[in-house]
Amino acid sequence: TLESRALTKTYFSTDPPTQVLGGIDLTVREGEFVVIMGASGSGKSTLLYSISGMDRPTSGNVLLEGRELTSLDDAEMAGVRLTRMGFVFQQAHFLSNLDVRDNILLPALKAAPKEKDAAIARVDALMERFGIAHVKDHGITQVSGGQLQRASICRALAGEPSILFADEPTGALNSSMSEEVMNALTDVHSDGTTVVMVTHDPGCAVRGDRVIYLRDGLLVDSRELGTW
Amino acid sequence: TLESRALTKTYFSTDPPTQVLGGIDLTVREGEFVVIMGASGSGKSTLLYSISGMDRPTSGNVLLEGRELTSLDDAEMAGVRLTRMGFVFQQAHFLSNLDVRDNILLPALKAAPKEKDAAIARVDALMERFGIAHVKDHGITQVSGGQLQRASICRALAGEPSILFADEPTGALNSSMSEEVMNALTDVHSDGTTVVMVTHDPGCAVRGDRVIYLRDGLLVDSRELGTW
Ligand SMILES: Nc1ncnc2c1ncn2[C@@H]1O[C@H](COP(=O)(O)OP(=O)(O)OP(=O)(O)O)[C@@H](O)[C@H]1O
Ligand SMILES: Nc1ncnc2c1ncn2[C@@H]1O[C@H](COP(=O)(O)OP(=O)(O)OP(=O)(O)O)[C@@H](O)[C@H]1O
Ligand SMILES: [Mg+2]
Ligand SMILES: [Mg+2]
Repeated sequence: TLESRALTKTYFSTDPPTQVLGGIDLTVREGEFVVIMGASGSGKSTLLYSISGMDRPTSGNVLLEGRELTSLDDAEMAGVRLTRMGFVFQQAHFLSNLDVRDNILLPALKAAPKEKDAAIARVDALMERFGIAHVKDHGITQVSGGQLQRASICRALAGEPSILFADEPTGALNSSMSEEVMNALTDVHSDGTTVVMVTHDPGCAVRGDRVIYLRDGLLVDSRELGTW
Repeated sequence: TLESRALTKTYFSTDPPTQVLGGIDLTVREGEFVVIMGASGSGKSTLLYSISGMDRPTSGNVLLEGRELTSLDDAEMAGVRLTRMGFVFQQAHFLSNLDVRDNILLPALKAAPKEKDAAIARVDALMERFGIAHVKDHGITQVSGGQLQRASICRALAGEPSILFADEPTGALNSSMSEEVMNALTDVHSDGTTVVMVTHDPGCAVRGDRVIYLRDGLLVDSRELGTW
């Protein structure tokens, strides 16, 4: 279970400071597929960063299985993220000196250095599934926008995380490739992975167990989606 | 009129080289709104870069109003782009040391240094229209994904280009903000601007005069959209 209590986030880098998140109480049950929606600028990415330990909240608590993430130091937090979490960023962050395949492999190898062959096999299978195997040797700056986004998804799934955070994973993709991505998220979810996904696409949102809505940095609604 | 004849593009940076565009013959009439669609990796961004002078074709010609763009040197080509073209990139490229407003202003000021006040007024009006005026003083790295995309659109429109190239301008935006962007493109088009837009969203494509389809680097179809 991933939980936030009275979570706030203010950026002090601007003048005046930018208050982005008011007090957010959120509980993500183990194995749940939660979708976050809301207008551009409402705080969705900021919320994702705050509950995944990518960024420190300004106040409030974040707990993972009862353990206070907010009290870990940077190294401990990085360890939790590496071994337990996968992250698909809204704007892909990669290492520009590495090719596509090594970029995807890197976190999976770091998380499980003794299981190198298994990680390589998983990455190759993921690249096949998402149709980017033919560009695996390209530099990461030598691929199309949609190929980059698919590489981002492969990297997040490669380490078999127990929690997957996905920030607009289908933005650069047409409907058939979006479908493929959503099928992969649905598959890992059926295997027990917790998924927290930001999307503005209702067609993707409908794959979740529950949709929560952000407006001006506050949770304003939460709706269970029935299973068919 | 913007025209390509037997345009090809091969990237020699990979081994083996990547042939992306086969021979492309394309005519974009002055004032036309052409939409380019096709699968991820089919060559849409590459085509846009090749016909806008952002990148040099491997072979073939590109002509703007009968003038050979492909024979201009880099400085002349940069001059044409600055004064005649606006470009919305698929992944926003900005100057990270400048704030949002200055990033948007910069090309408009460079294109028309004697008309500073007019450019500033246009930029401020554009930021208001797209709801990013409240973040104009943020660093360009201190905004949300959708705000960044809207800044990209403002920058492309700020210089009142005669040709606007837009590569997936609505990818990071929900339906209401996408609508706002498409309205702005439709408006400049009614004012006589030529628009060449890549999209994978049929809802956006339908705003064009004509849709052309790329598959594996070749133009495979072209359809006129009737006006209602
Ligand atoms: N600098 C480069 N070097 C080598 N290959 C490249 C380079 N840039 C792009 N490519 C390859 O060229 C092909 C077409 O890329 P392009 O970016 O034009 O596709 P696209 O149609 O815009 O796709 P998307 O919808 O994903 O944005 C892809 O297979 C890509 O991997
Ligand atoms: N580093 C920062 N410094 C100051 N303000 C920031 C910073 N990062 C984001 N913001 C602001 O915080 C607000 C929320 O940003 P966030 O990225 O969380 O929005 P979002 O809901 O993900 O939007 P989008 O749908 O456009 O991606 C925005 O108004 C943005 O300008
Ligand atoms: Mg965001
Ligand atoms: Mg592209």
